Amino acid sequence: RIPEETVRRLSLYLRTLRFMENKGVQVISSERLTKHLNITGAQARKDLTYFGSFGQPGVGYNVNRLRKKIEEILGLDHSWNVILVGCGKLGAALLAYPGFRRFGFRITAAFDNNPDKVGRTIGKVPIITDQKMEEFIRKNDVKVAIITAPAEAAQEIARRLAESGISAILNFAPRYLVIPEKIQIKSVDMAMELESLVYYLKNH
Amino acid sequence: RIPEETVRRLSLYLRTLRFMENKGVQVISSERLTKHLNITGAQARKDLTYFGSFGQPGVGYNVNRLRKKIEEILGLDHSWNVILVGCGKLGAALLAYPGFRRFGFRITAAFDNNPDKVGRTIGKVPIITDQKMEEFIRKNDVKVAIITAPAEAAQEIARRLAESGISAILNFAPRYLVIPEKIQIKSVDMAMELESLVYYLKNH
Ligand SMILES: NC(=O)c1ccc[n+]([C@@H]2O[C@H](COP(=O)([O-])OP(=O)(O)OC[C@H]3O[C@@H](n4cnc5c(N)ncnc54)[C@H](O)[C@@H]3O)[C@@H](O)[C@H]2O)c1
Ligand SMILES: NC(=O)c1ccc[n+]([C@@H]2O[C@H](COP(=O)([O-])OP(=O)(O)OC[C@H]3O[C@@H](n4cnc5c(N)ncnc54)[C@H](O)[C@@H]3O)[C@@H](O)[C@H]2O)c1
Repeated sequence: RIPEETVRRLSLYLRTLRFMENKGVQVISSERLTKHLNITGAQARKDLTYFGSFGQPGVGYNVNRLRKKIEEILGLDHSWNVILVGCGKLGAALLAYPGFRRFGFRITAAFDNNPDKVGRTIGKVPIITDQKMEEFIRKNDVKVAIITAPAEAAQEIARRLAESGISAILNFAPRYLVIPEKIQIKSVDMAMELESLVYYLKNH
Repeated sequence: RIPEETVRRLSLYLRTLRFMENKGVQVISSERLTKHLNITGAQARKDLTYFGSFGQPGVGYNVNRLRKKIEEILGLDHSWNVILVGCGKLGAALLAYPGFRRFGFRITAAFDNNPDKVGRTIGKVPIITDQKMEEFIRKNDVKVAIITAPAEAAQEIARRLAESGISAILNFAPRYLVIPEKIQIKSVDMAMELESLVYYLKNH
């Protein structure tokens, strides 16, 4: 399994390539690819060689071809159906965010247990009662789910998602979720992001 | 400079210790400290030895003492004044989130350039016109800022924050921000979180 840091670097290269492509740049050196990313050109060459040979020594990489290749490596050359559970303040902000679609993630339905929210749409996504969640996952072969429900509801939701065939969960609830080994899970904790920032303020 | 992964592990140990302390656990082994964290007990011992000796061989760590020590190492033994810029959907969700205060981060003011938002409060935080941002930062000696404004406004906001003495920025706008070297910056990109999840779905 390639380390998570490598996958994250590929995502960063992809963003730089897309930016360059929009500006009409055709060829790019590994130095220019990593210039703003706090990554060395040598690291980028090493990362990319792992997946095949794309660049020409002394010339650089073809921007369009490399962008497509990285999208293929990351599995972004096709779109992913995603559901979101818990349409509160954070859920609504994520439903309205166009950034997911730009990378092939289409949030196709959102679930909530509050009857006042059911039947509305946010960012063109329908809010459905959580009682229909399992049925929706199976019928639409959904593999990815985002949890933005309260911490005390998150474990039960994760259990239900795992049982209906979800294989990857992005969790925002500040709670450790116990799920089967085979399911990929990632938790985002904004307070932790601040912690890693201020640590370096104190300790240059 | 200790690697960011080590700082992130300290944050994870801190959450486990707080959870254990709430349950009345007094002493904990490194194995139990890391049980749910996908980290080995040996890694935890190595991390903690780096900062001093806290545990007793064969007995384990005193939960209360270790928790306090990690809070001190991470700089969470005192509170940090934080400001937020851009009180839209995402900004409002973060202002209402009690998780920041639990780790010593107090969002004391929020700034927006939309006159309709100025004068309201969200999560007990006043929304102030962005024209007063520099003055507020200097008067209150604020060091940390969160940017939840649109991507096209983010660079100018970052420049203004840097000039008024901010030394750490947590950025949610999907844009690479050019700021002076000495300022710590971290960008959160939710699409990237999904990318690192689905990569492993494809490539077990
Ligand atoms: N990770 C972070 O840094 C961060 C930041 C902000 C919020 N949060 C977390 O994200 C979550 C949502 O926060 P929020 O501010 O949007 O909360 P909120 O109360 O505004 O929204 C929660 C939503 O979940 C719904 N819900 C509750 N139980 C449910 C269930 N069993 N099934 C389906 N839906 C259910 C509620 O009806 C509500 O719409 C919380 O866990 C919060 O702690 C995390
Ligand atoms: N990183 C992610 O995954 C993620 C997820 C959701 C949103 N976002 C990003 O977060 C940002 C906010 O998203 P949102 O959905 O809340 O947008 P929004 O439009 O709801 O809110 C933006 C707010 O910023 C204010 N604003 C605009 N220019 C400003 C300026 N110069 N100074 C101060 N305030 C200003 C607006 O008045 C508004 O209140 C965007 O950049 C968006 O792309 C990121």
